[in-house]
Amino acid sequence: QIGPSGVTRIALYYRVLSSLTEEGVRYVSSEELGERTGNNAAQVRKDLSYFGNFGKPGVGYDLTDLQDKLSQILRKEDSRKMALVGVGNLGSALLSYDRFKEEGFQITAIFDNDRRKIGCQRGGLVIQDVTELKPILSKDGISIGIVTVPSAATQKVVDELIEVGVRAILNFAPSRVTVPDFIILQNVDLSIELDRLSFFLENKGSI
Amino acid sequence: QIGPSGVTRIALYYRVLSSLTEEGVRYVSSEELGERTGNNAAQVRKDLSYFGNFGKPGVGYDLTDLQDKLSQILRKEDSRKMALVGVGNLGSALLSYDRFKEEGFQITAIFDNDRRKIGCQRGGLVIQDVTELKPILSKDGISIGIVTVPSAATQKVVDELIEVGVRAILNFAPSRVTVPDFIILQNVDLSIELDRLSFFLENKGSI
Ligand SMILES: NC(=O)c1ccc[n+]([C@@H]2O[C@H](COP(=O)([O-])OP(=O)(O)OC[C@H]3O[C@@H](n4cnc5c(N)ncnc54)[C@H](O)[C@@H]3O)[C@@H](O)[C@H]2O)c1
Ligand SMILES: NC(=O)c1ccc[n+]([C@@H]2O[C@H](COP(=O)([O-])OP(=O)(O)OC[C@H]3O[C@@H](n4cnc5c(N)ncnc54)[C@H](O)[C@@H]3O)[C@@H](O)[C@H]2O)c1
Repeated sequence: QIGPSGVTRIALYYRVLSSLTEEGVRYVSSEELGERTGNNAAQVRKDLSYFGNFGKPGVGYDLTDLQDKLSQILRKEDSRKMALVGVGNLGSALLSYDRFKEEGFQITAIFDNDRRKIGCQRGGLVIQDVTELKPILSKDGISIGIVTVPSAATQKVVDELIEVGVRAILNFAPSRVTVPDFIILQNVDLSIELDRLSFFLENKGSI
Repeated sequence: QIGPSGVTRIALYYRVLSSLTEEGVRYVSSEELGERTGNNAAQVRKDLSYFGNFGKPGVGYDLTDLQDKLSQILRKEDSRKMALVGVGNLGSALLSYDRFKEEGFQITAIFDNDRRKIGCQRGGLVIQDVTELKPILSKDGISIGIVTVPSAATQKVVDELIEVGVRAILNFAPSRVTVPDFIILQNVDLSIELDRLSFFLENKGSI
């Protein structure tokens, strides 16, 4: 059971490998992968051992080989279509963030309830009326819903996404959302990043 | 050495305890804390044991007691002042996100280089000219800098924040930034959240 922290680390290792390839590196050690992601070498080896025996003792990991393995684990060859609901400040920033597409995640439908925004273009897409969400999405085969609406609107938006077949929800609104067991719900709270940052700021050297 | 993943989990446990207090709960088990954060009970016990012996076997953890302990670990009684540079879509969304202040992090100065924005109000603060960053910040005692500018501008903004005494940087721009050893630099990449979400979507039941 690798757990959410482990998958996050695998995704971080994968990005380090991509930038090392650009630098023309052939081998990488668990120490190097650890250093670049803030983990220790033993943690790196343990994470990778969930998925098989990769490295050679003393030599480290063959970069291309490890990159292929992690790409398979993260299914990077798949491209996933996403719907985004709530085209405000946060929604707009996510729409224009190039990394999503580079990593295989494409926003293909965007919705809002603001009369002044519906019909406008953002990030190459037309903002559609959230009341039309169900007829529009039931044809599209979208697997992920990104929710960037105010807290009060969150539960209803999530329910509608589930009704049209979305099975994974990335929720940014700071409100408790309930979903059936078969749904993968992930809440993002960037204040957690600040807790972590300040913990290491205040415990520098003693960790 | 607790490591970044461990601190992230401690911050998640702390938030679960806050919502359980609202529900009037007196004791909480490592199973319950694990379930609500997507980790297993053994991981919860291991994380907490870094900081001392809390819980009684069979009874679980006294909620108020554990909350106090985690609040001390995360230094929740401290209030930290932050500067934010780049008041665009993402910067504006972070400015109006109430959770930051609730968790003890307050943005007290905001900067941009767009003539049309300088002098305007956002989130109760006046947008200041980034060319004035050094004289303005050297008086304020700000410990954290949030960087939400385009990639090309990132390194220069980070260098200036360090020059005025900022020691921890939360960088959102997708570019490699170099900082001296005594600086805590944390890069945020929300595509990592999508990797994690889709991993559990595709591996449901088999984990
Ligand atoms: N998780 C985090 O770290 C984090 C950070 C910043 C903001 N947020 C949260 O993200 C959300 C969006 O923040 P923002 O700054 O972009 O706010 P915003 O007000 O700029 O954007 C909200 C958008 O949602 C639309 N909307 C409102 N109700 C709707 C509905 N029922 N259906 C469809 N669209 C609807 C609005 O018209 C607006 O365009 C908020 O809940 C905020 O608290 C979270
Ligand atoms: N890490 C993530 O998950 C994530 C998600 C979304 C966006 N982003 C990144 O965040 C950054 C901001 O995104 P956005 O959508 O808010 O862009 P935006 O264009 O809306 O905002 C950028 C702001 O920075 C200002 N700016 C530009 N150069 C500056 C400088 N030298 N000094 C001060 N201010 C300057 C601009 O005037 C603008 O207000 C981008 O780098 C983007 O790639 C990251």
